[in-house]
Amino acid sequence: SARIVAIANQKGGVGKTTTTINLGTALAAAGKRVLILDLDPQGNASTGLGLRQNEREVTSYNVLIGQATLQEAVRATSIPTLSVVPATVDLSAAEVELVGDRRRNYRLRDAFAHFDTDADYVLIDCPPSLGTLTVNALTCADAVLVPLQCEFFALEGLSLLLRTIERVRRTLNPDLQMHGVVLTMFDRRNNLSEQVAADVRSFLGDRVYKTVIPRNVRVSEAPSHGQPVLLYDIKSKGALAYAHLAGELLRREQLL
Amino acid sequence: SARIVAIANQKGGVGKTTTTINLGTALAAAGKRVLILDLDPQGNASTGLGLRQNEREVTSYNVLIGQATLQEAVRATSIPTLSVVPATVDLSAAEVELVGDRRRNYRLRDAFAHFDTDADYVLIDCPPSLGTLTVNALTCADAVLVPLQCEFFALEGLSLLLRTIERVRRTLNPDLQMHGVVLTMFDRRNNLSEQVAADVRSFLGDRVYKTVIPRNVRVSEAPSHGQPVLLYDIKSKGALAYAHLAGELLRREQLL
Ligand SMILES: Nc1ncnc2c1ncn2[C@@H]1O[C@H](COP(=O)(O)OP(=O)(O)OP(=O)(O)O)[C@@H](O)[C@H]1O
Ligand SMILES: Nc1ncnc2c1ncn2[C@@H]1O[C@H](COP(=O)(O)OP(=O)(O)OP(=O)(O)O)[C@@H](O)[C@H]1O
Ligand SMILES: [Mg+2]
Ligand SMILES: [Mg+2]
Repeated sequence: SARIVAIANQKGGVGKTTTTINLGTALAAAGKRVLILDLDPQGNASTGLGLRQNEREVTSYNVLIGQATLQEAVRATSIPTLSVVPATVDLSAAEVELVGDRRRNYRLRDAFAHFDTDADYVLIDCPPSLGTLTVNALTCADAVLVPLQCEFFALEGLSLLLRTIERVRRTLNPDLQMHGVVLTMFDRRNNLSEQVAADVRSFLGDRVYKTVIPRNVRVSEAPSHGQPVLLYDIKSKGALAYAHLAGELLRREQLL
Repeated sequence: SARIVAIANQKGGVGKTTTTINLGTALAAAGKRVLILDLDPQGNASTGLGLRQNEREVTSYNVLIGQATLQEAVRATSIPTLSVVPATVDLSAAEVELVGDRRRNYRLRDAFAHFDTDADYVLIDCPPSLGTLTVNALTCADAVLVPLQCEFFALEGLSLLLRTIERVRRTLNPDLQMHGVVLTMFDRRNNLSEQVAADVRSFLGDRVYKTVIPRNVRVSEAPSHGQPVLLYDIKSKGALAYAHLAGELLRREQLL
């Protein structure tokens, strides 16, 4: 059955959505069947894959609160082997609605338990917080991939994120593995990127992916066309980097 | 008494903390007495102003759940006319802890009602969500300033944010004014920035500040030294832009 990877980091704007969309597309291009689950009320992953608001009748919110199954929520994208469970702003109500529920952290895991899919990989795009939505993703995931912007504030939040992952592994999901940290928006022209990258590598060693995603304007232009950068501009540095990332993820999968 | 301005946007990484720290410092440099209230569990504003974790005994979390007054939480910074109410990760528990409380959205407003301060301005740094913490900030604020990164995903979230501000004005805080939108991380080299800026100005007209904050590496280096960019490198483009922003804010205040 499918390998579920949560793309998580509570720091905002570090490239979670961009990594989910483009890593997902690159894995699909490498012949894998991929499902992207949008678990952010902003719905950016759904938009970046070309889904308009009126094409999101059944969403991750409906699945989380038990109104629909994952099967009913899955939609096709323009890429044949890539599908998506979309999100809308309704999702922001889930955290408060689930407060009294003793199984609130297992909702997504329970939904996957009854989901019969031919997907090889499920990638979950998380919102910028460590609340119920992200905990649900971590509780059902096999592994966590952490996009890390090469900036000081992003580095500051890393140890909190690692402690949270450890806590979820101890209390909710003993099988949760750390897939690794991916450096994003790396800018060769500035020392800060080099410094943060060196700090993270000395702190986490091999758990940092060798593939580094450069800051590349084509990456940030692609979502306004509802396309992953691999379709928008396959020759761009950003598209190339995400293709390498998919390759490295598949190699690391064999070692886990 | 003090004018309270919430710095809010649910999109992550758009420059909320950077704007709070540097606009606050520039207002202090212009002779105003400023209090910065860190309402983000990441505690980035506290860090960017040089407060170590062990200097945050009384925090915005203690104030929000009624364990301490604002007076007890205020701390000095290295800038004489700038003080701060720090935040720690404890704050992430507040949302769930306050769920049953009928006055959960007024907690901060109630705290300010009993706070005797000589500050001219209070700036509140909000987390990347529209949950209880941001709603508390909007409920006690006189005005909202919205930092907007010149990127597609940031633009997508703007109408949701404006609807939320409108809802808070109707139901919780009828005096809440829209101070305006400040374009951040503007990069002259790429079309996307120009395009987003043009879109926002045609959509919001005068509510978009004339001052645009450029992408400037000195801005992102400053927090690693625990300093605002106005102290770290006063000659940088970033520092200059924030000084202009303070001037424009004060001019707009006279018109409101
Ligand atoms: N490699 C890159 N080069 C240039 N721009 C990038 C790159 N990666 C992401 N971006 C842009 O940076 C912004 C932040 O990225 P993104 O929205 O993917 O982050 P996020 O972590 O999902 O944010 P949030 O915390 O709000 O969910 C977006 O506008 C995106 O287009
Ligand atoms: N004008 C600028 N030029 C260059 N870098 C900037 C600029 N403004 C902010 N940054 C950097 O961009 C990143 C995001 O900014 P910041 O943390 O202030 O955003 P935020 O909206 O507060 O994020 P969050 O949603 O996580 O609270 C930070 O690493 C910051 O140093
Ligand atoms: Mg995102
Ligand atoms: Mg912030």
